[in-house]
Amino acid sequence: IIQIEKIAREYEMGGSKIYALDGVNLEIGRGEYVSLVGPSGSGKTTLFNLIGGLDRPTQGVVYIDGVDISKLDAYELAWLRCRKIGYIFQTFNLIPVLTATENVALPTVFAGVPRDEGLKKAEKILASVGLKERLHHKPGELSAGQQQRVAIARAMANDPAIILADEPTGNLDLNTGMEIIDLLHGLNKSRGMTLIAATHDLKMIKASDRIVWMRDGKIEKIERG
Amino acid sequence: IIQIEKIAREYEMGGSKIYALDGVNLEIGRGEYVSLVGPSGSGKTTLFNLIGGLDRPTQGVVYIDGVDISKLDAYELAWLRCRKIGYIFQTFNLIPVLTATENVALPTVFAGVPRDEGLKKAEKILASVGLKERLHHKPGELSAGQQQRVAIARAMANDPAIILADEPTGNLDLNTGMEIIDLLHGLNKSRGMTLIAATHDLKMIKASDRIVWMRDGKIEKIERG
Ligand SMILES: Nc1ncnc2c1ncn2[C@@H]1O[C@H](COP(=O)(O)OP(=O)(O)OP(=O)(O)O)[C@@H](O)[C@H]1O
Ligand SMILES: Nc1ncnc2c1ncn2[C@@H]1O[C@H](COP(=O)(O)OP(=O)(O)OP(=O)(O)O)[C@@H](O)[C@H]1O
Ligand SMILES: [Mg+2]
Ligand SMILES: [Mg+2]
Repeated sequence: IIQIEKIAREYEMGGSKIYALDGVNLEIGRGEYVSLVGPSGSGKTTLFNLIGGLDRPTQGVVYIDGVDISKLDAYELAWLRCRKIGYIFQTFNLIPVLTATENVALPTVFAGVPRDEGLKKAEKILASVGLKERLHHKPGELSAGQQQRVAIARAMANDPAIILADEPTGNLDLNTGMEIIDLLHGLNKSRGMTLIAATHDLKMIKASDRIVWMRDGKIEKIERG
Repeated sequence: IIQIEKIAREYEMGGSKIYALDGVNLEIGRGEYVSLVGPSGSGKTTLFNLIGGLDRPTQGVVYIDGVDISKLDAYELAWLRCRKIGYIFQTFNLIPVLTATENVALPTVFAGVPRDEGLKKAEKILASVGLKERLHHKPGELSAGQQQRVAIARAMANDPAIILADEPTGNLDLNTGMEIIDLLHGLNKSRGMTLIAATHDLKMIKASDRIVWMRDGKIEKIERG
């Protein structure tokens, strides 16, 4: 479902070049659960931003379902980012003035789902991540791990074919982290949702089908999970 | 050095009360390394904000060096927050328009250290957290784990007597996390700096002198490390 060919992402900083990604080739099959593991700064978030169409590579091509995503028009790109892909940001990126429920329901608004139906679905997903008692809290009225779970719930709102999860358990205790891993793994197994997770969490790595090890913007090795 | 007596922190949410902390008593000795462990939402960050004088309790008293911090005037409180305590925020709270070096040097400006000396010290601390190649990057030009390490470096800038570390390894891979734990533990052992760390990271918990287990705003039990 996803093919990455010779991807590079350079940054120019005051005369010197930084290669956040430097010649990455990767293929991910439909319904696979892949872990992306590597040191801080090795290029995981950068790769996610390219797969999710939130950033453009300096070189190389990203194909989703055989289509080069740099060739999509604004409408098709929006559809990709809103309907096909669910994105769990490493820094949550919740909207501060909206409640947890409104944050989770937002993607459904863009997908044309009626408001009440979207809010009801949002409440159901928030209950499934353990936040039934925090539906009307704004992000500033939530702990970091609770905000992270709202971000996880939001990614599931449109039943996407692919979820890009960037460090989804970083702020969670072991038990809550395990619940989230079971939830995401369950969607992968029951609905055939493709799950790509950047993580340092051994529990998540163990549950995956394949592990892609990254270092300094390159893929070091790929293992069976 | 820190005494917490019958602390509570309530929030009023549309008619119902939420107890982020509900009757917490705790004493932490000078030079101790204490881990604060508990599920997401159990009150760790709230307790840090009260100890660090960034928030006021609804009930109870926080004493630092025998002084009730709610009785401090604005000048004494600023001295406490800037010189005595180093704060590693769970969400980093770096200043986006400043470089990594300027962010780390900022507390030294408030402490009256000459500018060049502060910047030089900041570069030294940034090198000690593995960011020698990222001194002039702004937060937006850094990975999340790199931003977290800038936040850790900033907390060390004024050689504080106490460091409050809120999930300092959440975004770091195992090796980088280990380096940070060794660094903080080293300051604790060599300089007698008091270290209080909220964490879900087993490596950090194991290195500590005592473990305070929290749940639903209360202390559940306290163990020797
Ligand atoms: N401004 C607020 N209004 C209402 N409730 C709040 C507010 N801030 C925090 N809370 C609630 O207080 C509880 C404690 O929050 P706190 O941030 O201290 O938890 P935590 O232990 O740090 O969690 P985490 O491990 O997820 O960071 C949470 O349930 C949270 O929803
Ligand atoms: N805008 C930018 N300008 C310059 N360098 C950048 C920029 N954004 C990212 N980088 C660099 O690119 C590298 C890869 O960053 P990326 O965020 O992808 O790492 P990561 O693997 O997600 O790390 P972490 O585990 O800490 O989240 C880092 O070394 C970072 O400093
Ligand atoms: Mg990242
Ligand atoms: Mg917290």
